[in-house]
Amino acid sequence: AGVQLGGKPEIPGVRAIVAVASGKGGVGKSTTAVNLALGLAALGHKVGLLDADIYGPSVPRLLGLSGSKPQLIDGKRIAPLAKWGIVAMSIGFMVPEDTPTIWRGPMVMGALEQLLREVAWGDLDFLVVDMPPGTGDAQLTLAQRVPLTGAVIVSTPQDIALIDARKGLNMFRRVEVPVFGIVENMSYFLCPHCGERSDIFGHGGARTTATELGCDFLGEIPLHIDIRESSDGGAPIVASKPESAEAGI
Amino acid sequence: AGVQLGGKPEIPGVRAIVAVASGKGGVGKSTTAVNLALGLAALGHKVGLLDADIYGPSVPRLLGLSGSKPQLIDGKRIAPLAKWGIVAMSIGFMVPEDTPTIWRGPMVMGALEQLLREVAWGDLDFLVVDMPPGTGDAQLTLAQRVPLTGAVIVSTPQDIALIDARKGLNMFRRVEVPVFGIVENMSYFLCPHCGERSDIFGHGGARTTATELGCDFLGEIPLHIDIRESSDGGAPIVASKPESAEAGI
Ligand SMILES: Nc1ncnc2c1ncn2[C@@H]1O[C@H](COP(=O)(O)OP(=O)(O)O)[C@@H](O)[C@H]1O
Ligand SMILES: Nc1ncnc2c1ncn2[C@@H]1O[C@H](COP(=O)(O)OP(=O)(O)O)[C@@H](O)[C@H]1O
Ligand SMILES: [Zn+2]
Repeated sequence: AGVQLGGKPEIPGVRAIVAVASGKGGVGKSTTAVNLALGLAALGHKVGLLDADIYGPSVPRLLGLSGSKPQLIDGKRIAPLAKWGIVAMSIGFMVPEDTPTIWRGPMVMGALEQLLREVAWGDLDFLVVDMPPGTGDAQLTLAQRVPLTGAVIVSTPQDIALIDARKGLNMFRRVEVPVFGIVENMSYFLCPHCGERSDIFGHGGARTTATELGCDFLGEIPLHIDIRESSDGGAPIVASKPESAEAGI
Repeated sequence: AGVQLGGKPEIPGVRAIVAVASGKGGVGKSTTAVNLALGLAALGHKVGLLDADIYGPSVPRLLGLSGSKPQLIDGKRIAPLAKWGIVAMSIGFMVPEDTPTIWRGPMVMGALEQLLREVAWGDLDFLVVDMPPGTGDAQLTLAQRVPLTGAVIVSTPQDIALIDARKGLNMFRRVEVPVFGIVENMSYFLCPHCGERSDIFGHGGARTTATELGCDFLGEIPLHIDIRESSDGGAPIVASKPESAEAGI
């Protein structure tokens, strides 16, 4: 049997589990989780991706797998879906897109436990978990029940997003999950016409917050049309610099 | 007593209630709700703003009222806070910022009913309600229990945001609340250096969706540094063209 981390049974064959979290929705958490998983795979690691965002599971679309139905192996275990060199599973495959999931806490937790423990993940170096946005009960329960190795927090540069990112960081600290660091997404925009830079959502706040909270700053991802086009089109762009910084975890 | 709309008692003194909703978080729903309220007030209407976003009440910050405590009148009714020519109330004033609210559905609904019916709104032409993002149970319950005159849906131009906007529209139609139309926020970006335009999040999707779904298109709000700076700084910019289009409701 796997080593028990404070009462959270390990997942056999999975060496490290990394949560990707954010305080607020719409900061690019899922896009970053997908690119982190692909970045780690590009370095030669065996990688899985679990979409635990119960409010808006977007991994199926980001990988170009919308509407796919996972298969059962020997009637019990669930086979993850393979694409772009990783294996993936999402609560979006289990619950029809138009079913509201918000209040059904106990039911949702059951489904997430199933995704975690009943999927035939096989041997993985990393399992990246795309967490639900926010710092409420659902996130806390997940952080307590999943044997996380560490967490990456995604924020945009605005003060309001950083307030939420701090809450997320404090939540992980409360359940003794190490935080690898903060990524600043939509950090600046380089005009494709004249090359000048605009800090539409501000700039540099995440680096300052990381220093204040004593954790690493994992890099900046610019606001870029290609990131939006590729991620929404289901062919993820493995965004350059920060992914390699993160991939070095 | 006020006229009952399908079992939802009216709020005495309030002529029209407009919900501002979005499918996904981070599209600028709260910023738009605040600007709509200020836009309506600038046209001479008496306007209130109710922040019902239980997941991330941001109206206190957007109005520069963070940390304010509402006062009780004659020990029972709650006095709304007045600023920028409107009166406002937020669930953020009632629940400390760091209390997770996600699973406590019944408790939250009780608090929202209190905000709706026990606040001394006085005589208002419009009460603008900033709804929680998403199309789950909380949104549905609110749409059923609040005597809404109509709803405005905020979306960004990306396909994924529009899929959610459609869900929101369908939800309002299910509970027979008229939808005034869709606003496209972050619709394009004009480079402050060279004046050229970039459609970072795409462009025009909301107009097409509005036509397909048979509802009005209320206008485009550009991605603009001033909107972010002013709204996050607590001094809302009454964003130009579309607000007047909406304000004409
Ligand atoms: N750096 C970026 N540049 C441009 N668009 C981005 C970037 N990061 C995310 N996006 C876009 O922003 C939207 C929200 O991203 P998503 O990953 O769904 O956010 P979250 O998971 O935080 O809600 C998507 O349309 C995505 O393509
Ligand atoms: N048109 C815009 N241009 C620039 N920034 C914007 C615009 N609309 C919203 N924002 C910024 O985007 C962030 C999210 O907006 P918010 O209104 O909180 O979204 P939501 O209520 O949908 O979560 C805020 O920092 C806000 O200032
Ligand atoms: Zn330019």
